[in-house]
Amino acid sequence: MAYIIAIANEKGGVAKTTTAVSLGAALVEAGQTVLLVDLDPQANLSMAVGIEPVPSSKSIMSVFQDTGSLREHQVETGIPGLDIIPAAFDLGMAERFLPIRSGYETLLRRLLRTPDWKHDTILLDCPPFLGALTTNALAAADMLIMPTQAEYFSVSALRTMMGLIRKIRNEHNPQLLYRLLLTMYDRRNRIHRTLAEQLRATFGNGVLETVIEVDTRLRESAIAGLPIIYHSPHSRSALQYRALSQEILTYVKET
Amino acid sequence: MAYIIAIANEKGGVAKTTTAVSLGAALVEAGQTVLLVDLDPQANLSMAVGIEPVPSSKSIMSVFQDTGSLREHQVETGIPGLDIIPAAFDLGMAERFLPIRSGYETLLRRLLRTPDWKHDTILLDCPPFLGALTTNALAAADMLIMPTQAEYFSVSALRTMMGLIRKIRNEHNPQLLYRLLLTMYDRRNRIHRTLAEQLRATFGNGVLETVIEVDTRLRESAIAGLPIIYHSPHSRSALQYRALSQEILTYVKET
Ligand SMILES: Nc1ncnc2c1ncn2[C@@H]1O[C@H](COP(=O)(O)OP(=O)(O)OP(=O)(O)O)[C@@H](O)[C@H]1O
Ligand SMILES: Nc1ncnc2c1ncn2[C@@H]1O[C@H](COP(=O)(O)OP(=O)(O)OP(=O)(O)O)[C@@H](O)[C@H]1O
Ligand SMILES: [Mg+2]
Ligand SMILES: [Mg+2]
Repeated sequence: MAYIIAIANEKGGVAKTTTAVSLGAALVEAGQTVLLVDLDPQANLSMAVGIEPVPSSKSIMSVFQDTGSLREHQVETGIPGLDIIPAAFDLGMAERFLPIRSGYETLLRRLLRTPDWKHDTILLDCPPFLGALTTNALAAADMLIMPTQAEYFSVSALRTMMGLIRKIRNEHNPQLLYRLLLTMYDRRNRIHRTLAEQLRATFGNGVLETVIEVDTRLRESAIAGLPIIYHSPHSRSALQYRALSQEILTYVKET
Repeated sequence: MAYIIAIANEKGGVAKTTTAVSLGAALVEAGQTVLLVDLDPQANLSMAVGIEPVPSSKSIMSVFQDTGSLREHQVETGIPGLDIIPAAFDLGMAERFLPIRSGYETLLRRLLRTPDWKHDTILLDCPPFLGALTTNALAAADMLIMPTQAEYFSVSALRTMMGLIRKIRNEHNPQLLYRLLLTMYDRRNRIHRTLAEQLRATFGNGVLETVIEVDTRLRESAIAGLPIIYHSPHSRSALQYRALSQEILTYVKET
């Protein structure tokens, strides 16, 4: 069975997508096979690997409406070992019609937790909204990674995220493990240092060791539609996302 | 009638909330009375003026369910001339139940476009999701300000935003005017300079003259729960948001 990682945070712009694509590629480089799933109507994860969003009939939307199978919507990214299920143009509509179905929260869990997926790891990129798509991702996941900026609004979003984790553990996924990932960190910034210390004091080993610092190379790699380890292999962020993949592999291997 | 400005963008973390609170305070300093409306379940705008989110019965949620009036949920911020309608804890639920009502898109427009509001300007802060709340804000607004980072994912979000603007103009609000606001701009960054030039070439005077540059004082003011012009009155971002308020007043005065 694949190890499933959801990457989610209600706070916008904290590097959810950047983490999904960068970690995915770094895990492939470490010898894993990885499936990316783009659950965000913005389709940024699809763009990050140079793929356009797809029509509804060729997407997860058709699977939600029981007219297709998830496996047939898997697409190659051009990087061997890294596949993707791209976002659909109208993925936002799922927020409205999914909740009408009873048991909608575990739709993705039932689709992904089957032995037919040959990938070692599945990464789910979520939108900055705690609706049906993010709920599905948390109900399906073995681990939730919450990218977090060491800034006030981002840190305050954690309270809501912890509430959602409790609810998902109670109702659908008791084993869900969470970890915070500090992103876009600027070690020269006093607020970043202070809030990072507070997070480590509050969450202990709930905060991943690896910290991703600010690196403009990540902006360049997004434009190029290439993961950072291929676009700028020796950049600081490429090294840090490689370190993150090693840290995550210690969890994957435990299962 | 108050002049209504929606601040929206599907892209997360582009400074929608920071713009709402900073522009609101700067307009008050320029002699206007301003009502802020927090339409984001994250309740960041409420926090930015030091106010906790409110229970559903004391919020816009009760108005959406026809059991209250918007005026009674208005709260003072402690800054004379600046009032707020705070976010409710369960504002996210509105994304699910609002669309069930026919004509739900113009609920806010009908509530705000009445002569009883004594404020000169009303600012609507939106969540990073193009659902019922953002649709309501665009249908109600005289002007839409789209904070935009000069980065790839943020610029690509504009295509979707333009599609939504066309739809809202056709169906609910033909007069809706839009303007892009460059935020978190770093003039030393080559990508920022290049993408900013491309935006001005594509959108012409659809891009506001004022540019808000990166300024860590804005992070500090968020922690203090004070708008930037009160927290750091002589900072670069305070000056830039004052310049923005002057630019916006040229539109307000035209109506
Ligand atoms: N470490 C970093 N250094 C510099 N820029 C970064 C870094 N990580 C991400 N970025 C940039 O910051 C912006 C926000 O990142 P990203 O879009 O991945 O966040 P997100 O959480 O997925 O946003 P959304 O909430 O809209 O889905 C992007 O323009 C991205 O290129
Ligand atoms: N000009 C700036 N310079 C530095 N930091 C900034 C600037 N503007 C905003 N910020 C910081 O960037 C982060 C994102 O800003 P903000 O939360 O206002 O964006 P948003 O678009 O409202 O996000 P969301 O999509 O989650 O609603 C915040 O931590 C804020 O303090
Ligand atoms: Mg994203
Ligand atoms: Mg906001």
